Formats: sequence, C-alpha cells, structure tokens
Amino acid sequence: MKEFVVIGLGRFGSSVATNLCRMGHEVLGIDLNEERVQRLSNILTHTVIGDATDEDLMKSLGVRNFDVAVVSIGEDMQASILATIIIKDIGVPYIVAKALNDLHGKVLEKIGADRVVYPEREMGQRIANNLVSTNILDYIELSPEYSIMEIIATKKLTGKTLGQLNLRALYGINVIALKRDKHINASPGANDMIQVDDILIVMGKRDVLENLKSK
Amino acid sequence: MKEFVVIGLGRFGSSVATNLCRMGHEVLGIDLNEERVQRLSNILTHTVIGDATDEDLMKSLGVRNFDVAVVSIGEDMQASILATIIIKDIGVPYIVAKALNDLHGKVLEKIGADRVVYPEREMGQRIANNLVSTNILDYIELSPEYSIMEIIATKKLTGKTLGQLNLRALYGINVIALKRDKHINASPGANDMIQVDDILIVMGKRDVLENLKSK
Ligand SMILES: Nc1ncnc2c1ncn2[C@@H]1O[C@H](COP(=O)(O)OP(=O)(O)OP(=O)(O)O)[C@@H](O)[C@H]1O
Ligand SMILES: Nc1ncnc2c1ncn2[C@@H]1O[C@H](COP(=O)(O)OP(=O)(O)OP(=O)(O)O)[C@@H](O)[C@H]1O
Repeated sequence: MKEFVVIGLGRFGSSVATNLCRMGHEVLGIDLNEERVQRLSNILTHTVIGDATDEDLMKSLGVRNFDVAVVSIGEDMQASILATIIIKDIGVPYIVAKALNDLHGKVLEKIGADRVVYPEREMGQRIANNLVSTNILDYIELSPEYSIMEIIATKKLTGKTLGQLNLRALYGINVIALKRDKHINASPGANDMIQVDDILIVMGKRDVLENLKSK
Repeated sequence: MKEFVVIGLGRFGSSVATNLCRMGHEVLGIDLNEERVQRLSNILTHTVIGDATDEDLMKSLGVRNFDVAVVSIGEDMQASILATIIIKDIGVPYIVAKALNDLHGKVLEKIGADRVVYPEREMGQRIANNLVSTNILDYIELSPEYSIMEIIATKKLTGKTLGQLNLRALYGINVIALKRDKHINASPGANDMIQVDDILIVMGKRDVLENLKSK
C-alpha cells in the first residue's frame, strides 16, 4: 500500500484524497483552511491544518517518506509552485500538481512535477466527447486509429443476433462484451441477441465505430 | 452535426466549447466577461457577450433551436440555476450543467438538467485511480466486477508469449489488444511475445486485474 500526501483540499484535492482512502491507501491531507481539514478529518488517515509553503512544517511532517504527493492548490499560483518545489527538494519520488493554465503548468513541470493535471480542461474534453457521441458512455483511446467504446444499442442493432450483425466480417469491429443491466457477458457469441438498452463494448477503428453508433 | 450552446466560458466551459468545435460541431459561446468571449471569438462558431440569466436575450439568440446546452457557470450558483431553468423553459432538449456541490447538483437535476457534472470531483477520482495503479493508464468500469484496463507490461510479463502466460485459462483474463509504440495489434495471438513497454489491453474481473498489474 502506498502513502500519499494531498496538499490543498478543495474539490479536486479532497476527491483525490477520499478516493485514495476508499481504495485502502494511507493519505495525509494538508490545507490552510480549518473547515476543509475538519470535514475530512474522520475520512483521511491523517489531516493537518497548515501552510504547505512552510518548509519546516513540511519536513517535520515526514513528507519525505511519502510515495506520492498531490499538490492541488488552486487559485494561489505562487503557493502551488512553492509547495511543489519544497516537496521536490524534500525528495518525494512522484509529484502530481494541478495547474490553472498552460504557463503555470510549464513552471510546475520545470520545477519537478511528474504529472500536471488540468481538471476542468480534461473533463471538458471528456464531456465534449460524450456529448458528440451520445451513446458512447466511455472510451479508451488505444491509438489515433483504434478505440474501445461502450455503445448503447441503437434501433438498428436491437433484435438482431451478433451472428446476424456480423460486425467483425463487415466492419472489423470486435464486440468484446455485452452489458445488460449490471450483468456482463464477457464471451458474447454469435447467438446472443441484442436487446433494448444493452450496452455493447466494442473495439475497432474509430471512424467505423462512430458510424456504428449513429446507425 | 449538432448545434451546441455553451454558457460560461471558464476553464471547463471553454474546454467543452473548443473541443466540440474541433470535432466539427457548431458552438455558440456566451459569457458575461468580455475578455473570455474575445479569446474564443475566432475559435467558436458564434460568441456573445451577455448575461445568460436574461431571458429575453436567450430567446432572441434562438437558443430554442439548439440540440444541447452546457451551463458551465461556476461560482455564481444562482446564475447557474437561473440560466438552467431559462434554457429548460425555452425547450432545449438536452442540458448539461456543472455543479459546485451536491446540493447545487440536486437543484439542477430537479429543475431540468439532464446531466450534472462535477469536473473537479470526477477528475479527482480518475487521478486517484491512475495513481493507485501506476501502470493502469485508463480503464472502463464495465460493472462492479469486470473492467477493461490498459496495463504496462510488468517484468513478469515481459519476454513471454501470450500462449505461455495463458492468462485466459489461468485467470479468466482476456488480452484483447496489444499496443506497441503507437501500433495496435487488435488480434493478439498465442505466439505474440510481450516486450518491454508494451501496453496490454485486458478485460477481466477487477480484483484479478489488480493482481496482474502488480506482478
Ligand atoms: N499555502 C497553502 N497551504 C495549504 N493549503 C493551501 C495553501 N494555499 C491554498 N491552499 C488550499 O488549497 C485548496 C484549493 O485551493 P482553491 O480552493 O483556491 O482552488 P480551487 O481551484 O477552487 O480548487 P478546486 O477546483 O479543487 O475546488 C483550498 O482549500 C486552500 O485552502
Ligand atoms: N449570468 C451569467 N451569464 C453568462 N456567463 C456567466 C454568468 N455568470 C457567470 N458567468 C461566466 O461563467 C464563467 C465560469 O464561471 P467561474 O469562472 O465563476 O467558474 P469556475 O468554477 O472558476 O469555472 P472553471 O472551473 O470552468 O474555470 C465565467 O467566465 C463567468 O464570466
């Protein structure tokens, strides 16, 4: 199990911290704001009300023993940058930092952040993708050309068997699983019939999949 | 091609808007803030400097003809709620709204938002998942039990063929694709050998996959 320190318990930071705890990891949460710390004090492993730009404080907390640090200070760019470089100097091996904009992100990379996150921007892209393909619930981009997507059964797919649809031979599309209610059929066969509200997990070339979902 | 209206061009809203344009759709962007509108005026189809809580303005913009509205007003909860109900009354068929917190989200759902987004919270969960499984690059949650994951080849996997690893027989894991550099092998076979830095796209029960990546 890894040990994480999350600095800045705003909406992003508190979500990272609580999810890490839920998955069984140890999390130290640090924030200037007493109320935000209190709200998480029974959920996280440890919480501290403090200033992450205070180098002595960070050393005294034994931050150097942590595997990963997440710096999720929002509006105060200077604090975000200082906290990051302090943690880098202390020697935490992997640092994730949230950036407000590209320039902030560049600075964070140069001073030692291993990964820079733009939560609003990245979610904006995901939502745009979801909206454009309203029945693609989620997707993995395997390469510029191939994707895995979840597709809600369209009218044209419903009521036919996978054998009848013959997607692999016709379009090179591999139906790798069928989801019905919460049940997963991980070895779909030629006789499986697509029902209303089924979710097909499909793999294939992206433009072909885009055509499929709009049929 | 669908027509979208995006209200509130902060980091989330501008990302949704620019990504929708990049995918070839028409986007009208509305914001109170002149500078934010100017920044996008050459990128989006149309931009308007205005107040989305002004019902006459929204009607005059022909918002009722849009397929999807995205309300991405941040801090001003009241404006976010008012803009949403105005758009609902006008008759836009699908409304996405960004919420600051759960209560705000509940209100938005009750007044007509079809989807409520919590960008920072949702990104926090994704980042937590990425951090916990450092070689799981992305995953689809098929059900509480099954997942599709991308896994970087671990030492134990490298240098063996898929036939030797025998993952399906041993663990019920289906290797559905292999990614090497940017090239996708979408029909991996028993003789394919796993190389350093290969990415395996695998499907199976989540706890089994978690074990696999730590081998
Ligand atoms: N020097 C500091 N030391 C510790 N915590 C800090 C420091 N400066 C700011 N913070 C904390 O960082 C948190 C996140 O910052 P802020 O709320 O400004 O960002 P935000 O972009 O609104 O965050 P989010 O989008 O995650 O909600 C706040 O709870 C704030 O108290
Ligand atoms: N009544 C309104 N009509 C139109 N735009 C508005 C209105 N009220 C606020 N906005 C705009 O909404 C945008 C997003 O709001 P704000 O910046 O407060 O949220 P945020 O949470 O910081 O956003 P993000 O996280 O997306 O950057 C701002 O550009 C603001 O000008």
